[in-house]
Amino acid sequence: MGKVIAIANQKGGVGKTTTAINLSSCIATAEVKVLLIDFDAQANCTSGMGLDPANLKNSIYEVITGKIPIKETIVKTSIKNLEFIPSSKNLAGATVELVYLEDREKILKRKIEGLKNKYDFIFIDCPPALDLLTVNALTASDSVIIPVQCEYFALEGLTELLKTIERVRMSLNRNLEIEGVLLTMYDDRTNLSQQVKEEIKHFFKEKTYETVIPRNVRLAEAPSFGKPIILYDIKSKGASSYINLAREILKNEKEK
Amino acid sequence: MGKVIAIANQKGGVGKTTTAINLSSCIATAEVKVLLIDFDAQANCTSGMGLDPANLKNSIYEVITGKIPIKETIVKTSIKNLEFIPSSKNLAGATVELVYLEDREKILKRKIEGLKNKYDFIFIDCPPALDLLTVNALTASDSVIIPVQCEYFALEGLTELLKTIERVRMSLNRNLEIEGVLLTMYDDRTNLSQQVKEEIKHFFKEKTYETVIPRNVRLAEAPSFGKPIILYDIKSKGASSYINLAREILKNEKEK
Ligand SMILES: Nc1ncnc2c1ncn2[C@@H]1O[C@H](COP(=O)(O)OP(=O)(O)OP(=O)(O)O)[C@@H](O)[C@H]1O
Ligand SMILES: Nc1ncnc2c1ncn2[C@@H]1O[C@H](COP(=O)(O)OP(=O)(O)OP(=O)(O)O)[C@@H](O)[C@H]1O
Ligand SMILES: [Mg+2]
Ligand SMILES: [Mg+2]
Repeated sequence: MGKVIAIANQKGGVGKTTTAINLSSCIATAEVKVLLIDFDAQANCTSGMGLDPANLKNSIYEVITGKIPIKETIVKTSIKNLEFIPSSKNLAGATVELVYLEDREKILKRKIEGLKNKYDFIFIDCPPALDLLTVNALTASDSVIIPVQCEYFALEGLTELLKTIERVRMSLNRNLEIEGVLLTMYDDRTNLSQQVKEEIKHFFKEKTYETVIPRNVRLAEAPSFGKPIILYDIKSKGASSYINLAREILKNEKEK
Repeated sequence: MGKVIAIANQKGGVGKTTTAINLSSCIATAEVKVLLIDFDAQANCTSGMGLDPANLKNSIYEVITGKIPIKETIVKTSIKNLEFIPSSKNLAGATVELVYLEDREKILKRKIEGLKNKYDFIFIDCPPALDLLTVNALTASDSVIIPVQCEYFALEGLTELLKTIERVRMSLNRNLEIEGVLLTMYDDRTNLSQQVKEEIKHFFKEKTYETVIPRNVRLAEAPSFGKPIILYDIKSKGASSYINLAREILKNEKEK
């Protein structure tokens, strides 16, 4: 059914990559075909999936600069129904390289069009910026998942993100919706986490996922082994929370 | 003595802004004149200092696009010897606006030249990117403090950051040095924090600050009140760690 979902938030370190890797792996274990695209020049998603970004010649950068067809960049992963397109640090130059192309916001959309009938879900991990790359991801997507770290600066950044989503909806992608808002790194011992959670629920109401991702060191350890959490430590709270999130999203999908 | 120090790391959420606000405030309490510049379009430093970025017309953006002189943007703060130049979200457009100017990497350097005799330290908070803004900050600086969150992705990003520092040193700023590497959000209950600390000490040796900033929720709460930690909760571990860091840096400065 080819649903494209961007995982976006311009605030740094809120759990975009951790969500991209772990949500896509959990959804793939539900016998659903998933593609994960690393769209950040820092390529954390790529190393978190066990690849070495330094030595990659077939990445999403070569695709959006027209050097190779997208199909040549897709790799299998250690999870049966999950395939992956890596990034490379060269992507950092793309914002400047592409800024004069006509329809420069629609490049990614055009490139993934031909893949949508091959996958049930395509997830896109975005960089901490509201730049041309993130706008490409939002233009290419049916919806966006917004991870929000349970702290003040992450809350504050939402205004700009929502304005950007609105602008993309107005002029580039009429169908763009918010898939959901995901509270991450929730620390149930602090009032701050509780306050941010209440503020998010108050503003986003039912768009706020029931599932809240707790702070769990296993989630921070897994990428150093190049593994999603379900292969690194399936018994951890980190694993069960992303499994629950996958269930919640698949259930939302059925009910539509 | 006008020492300019950039606080940089392209990895998101590693504590650049928290360090910028709190280190500059602690240094200012040592009867030393300090200027803090917010150089990130997300303007977390600006709101963490109690200002509202949405309503600012005199920001560093207007300075680097030549609209107003830098002296018109400097504001006093609740800390006696600390002055501040705010950012605004318009800075997001600067990377594209300035990309065709000659000496585009040296704009910030030229703009702050006239301020160096007015302050002992000038700190620059950088965005989570190795883009034209961060390169401007590195070109304008005598040295750079690198906050490193005690987790895998932050460690991995150091290679690219060090290459960028080297490139700036080679072609734009021969004097650029690493002031120090600061371990942040250290969680002494986890092996991961300990492993990252050992790796950093092994690689950076004496450039690694003795002071390690622990994970302390007070540091995350303070910005929601627009206050540096020493005005929000001076008894907290967050406050004492940044006070110790300020002492360490001032002592290093005396010994040079
Ligand atoms: N629930 C969690 N518990 C503990 N650590 C976490 C959790 N989620 C993410 N982390 C860790 O926090 C750091 C930031 O997470 P992550 O890199 O996923 O955020 P990001 O939004 O992708 O960052 P960036 O903006 O730099 O792309 C990483 O070191 C990650 O391993
Ligand atoms: N030592 C600490 N203990 C607890 N929370 C912290 C600590 N340092 C920073 N934080 C919180 O962690 C989050 C990330 O920190 P901060 O915004 O300073 O990082 P940053 O590197 O400036 O991020 P960005 O890349 O988005 O600019 C913030 O919510 C901040 O309040
Ligand atoms: Mg990321
Ligand atoms: Mg910051």
